[in-house]
Amino acid sequence: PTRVMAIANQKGGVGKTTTTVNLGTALAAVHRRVLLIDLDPQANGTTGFGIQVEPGRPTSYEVLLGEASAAQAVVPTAIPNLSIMPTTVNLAGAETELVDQPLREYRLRNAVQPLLGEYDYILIDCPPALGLLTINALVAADKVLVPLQCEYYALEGISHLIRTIERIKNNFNERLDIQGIVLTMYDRRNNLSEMVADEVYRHFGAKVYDTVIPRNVRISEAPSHGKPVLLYDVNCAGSQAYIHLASEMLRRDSEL
Amino acid sequence: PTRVMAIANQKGGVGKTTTTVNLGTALAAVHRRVLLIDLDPQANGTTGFGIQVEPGRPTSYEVLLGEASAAQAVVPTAIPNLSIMPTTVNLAGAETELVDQPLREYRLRNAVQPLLGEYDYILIDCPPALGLLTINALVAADKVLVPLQCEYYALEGISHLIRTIERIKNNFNERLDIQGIVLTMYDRRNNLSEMVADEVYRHFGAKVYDTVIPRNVRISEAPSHGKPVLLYDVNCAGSQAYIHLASEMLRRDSEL
Ligand SMILES: Nc1ncnc2c1ncn2[C@@H]1O[C@H](COP(=O)(O)OP(=O)(O)OP(=O)(O)O)[C@@H](O)[C@H]1O
Ligand SMILES: Nc1ncnc2c1ncn2[C@@H]1O[C@H](COP(=O)(O)OP(=O)(O)OP(=O)(O)O)[C@@H](O)[C@H]1O
Ligand SMILES: [Mg+2]
Ligand SMILES: [Mg+2]
Repeated sequence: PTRVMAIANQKGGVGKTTTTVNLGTALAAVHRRVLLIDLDPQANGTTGFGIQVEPGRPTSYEVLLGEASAAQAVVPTAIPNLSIMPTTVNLAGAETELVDQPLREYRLRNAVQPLLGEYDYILIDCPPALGLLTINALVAADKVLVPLQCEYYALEGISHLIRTIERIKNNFNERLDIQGIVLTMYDRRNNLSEMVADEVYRHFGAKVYDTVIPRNVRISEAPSHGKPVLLYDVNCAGSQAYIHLASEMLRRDSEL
Repeated sequence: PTRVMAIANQKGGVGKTTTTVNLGTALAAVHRRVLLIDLDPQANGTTGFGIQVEPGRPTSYEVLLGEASAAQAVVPTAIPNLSIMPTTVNLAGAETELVDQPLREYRLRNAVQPLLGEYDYILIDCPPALGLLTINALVAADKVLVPLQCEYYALEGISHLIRTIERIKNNFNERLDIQGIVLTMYDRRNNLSEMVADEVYRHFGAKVYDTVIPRNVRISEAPSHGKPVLLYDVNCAGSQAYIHLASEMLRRDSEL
């Protein structure tokens, strides 16, 4: 069955896009059929693959408004087994345009329905907010993967995210669950990372992935080349971490 | 005259809150009367000072809804000359609650009007989005200070921010202007920071502050102690950079 996963956290800059792009690439590299959906008007996920959306081509914005089907908006990437539903900054208009529309929370879920079966994984990159775009991702998803930056402010926001996921589960999508928490930008040289990591293990136990993504400059260089870090420099610590993350995820999924 | 400044950038995690908290503290340290307004439902600016909002006390949420005056919501901090209008996660409800209210973009501007004259600087910390909360800050402000992380994705989003500021200037607040761009999390050890900095100087010239905020772990440790970095470790590179930023800002303001 297709696993649909929202990559969400309202805290900004914690590695949502980086995780969507690179986890997606690592899963595709082990022959899983992967679709990425860019649901952030910043469109960083789209440019992370060097994709320029041609004028007039449908994106996740048109799909949410019901002006295009999901299949029409999906495009291939340079990576075998990996497709993307790109977006542009126009997506920022969706929240206001859908505010009084019926079933506004189910738009993505209903649009993605016909694609189930064609992919093993669908990963949805969310904006740094808990508005209608992220809600659409949480309603469409079976699971939520939470990238958590090893910083104090990021730790603070986690309880609000958990409460929002509970609310979506109770009102819109009863199968929704946190699949896991991935520690990102872990810096061995400073105590803060360790302090945050300890705190997260204490609260979330087995939900926390063993794989920790280190702070690694090659990860932040890759987007300027329009490539996932696995293509930019497969031997760097960042790429290796995302390869391990993918295999840990596959192991966890097969145990369910 | 009171200078009202929005600290804004829709890209997440670029140092908006860190800049509001520490620039505010540095200005207060040189005897400017400063008010910080926390307009982000994450309330990181509020906890950056170790402030717990007591139940029932008004916050920026009640001020936007017109249920409390700005003066009622302002509380002192442990730092002389520095007050804050704190917030809680309830603020997340304001965007939907104000969606069809008259003058919804002017709520903060009108609320802050009676406070002008009591402060030399009012700094408004914005959430990582360009929705109604950030729009309220841009309509209330005279100037926008843009923290820009020295990373590729952060650079990409700058043109959309500029267009939004232009739109607000043309429709709601003709005095609005970009006061400056501050490079944050600059890492001397990697080329990416230099590449981004060069690009920013090329596009924005004199608007770019000479003061660059280095990546400095003491900055990210300070919030876990509920203190601005100037109080946590005044001699570290991070504190020194924010002290320089404050004096550069005072110089720029006196030249106008
Ligand atoms: N492990 C890492 N090591 C170094 N840099 C990283 C790492 N992960 C992400 N980055 C960089 O940090 C910045 C923030 O990451 P990213 O944009 O993926 O976060 P995000 O949560 O998607 O942000 P937003 O909230 O704006 O959507 C980016 O410039 C990215 O290149
Ligand atoms: N110069 C710096 N050096 C090291 N860490 C920093 C620096 N500036 C900010 N940080 C840390 O980086 C993280 C992001 O900064 P901050 O929260 O201020 O960004 P923001 O733009 O306010 O984020 P958001 O978009 O979520 O509101 C925080 O954990 C902060 O402590
Ligand atoms: Mg992102
Ligand atoms: Mg912030």
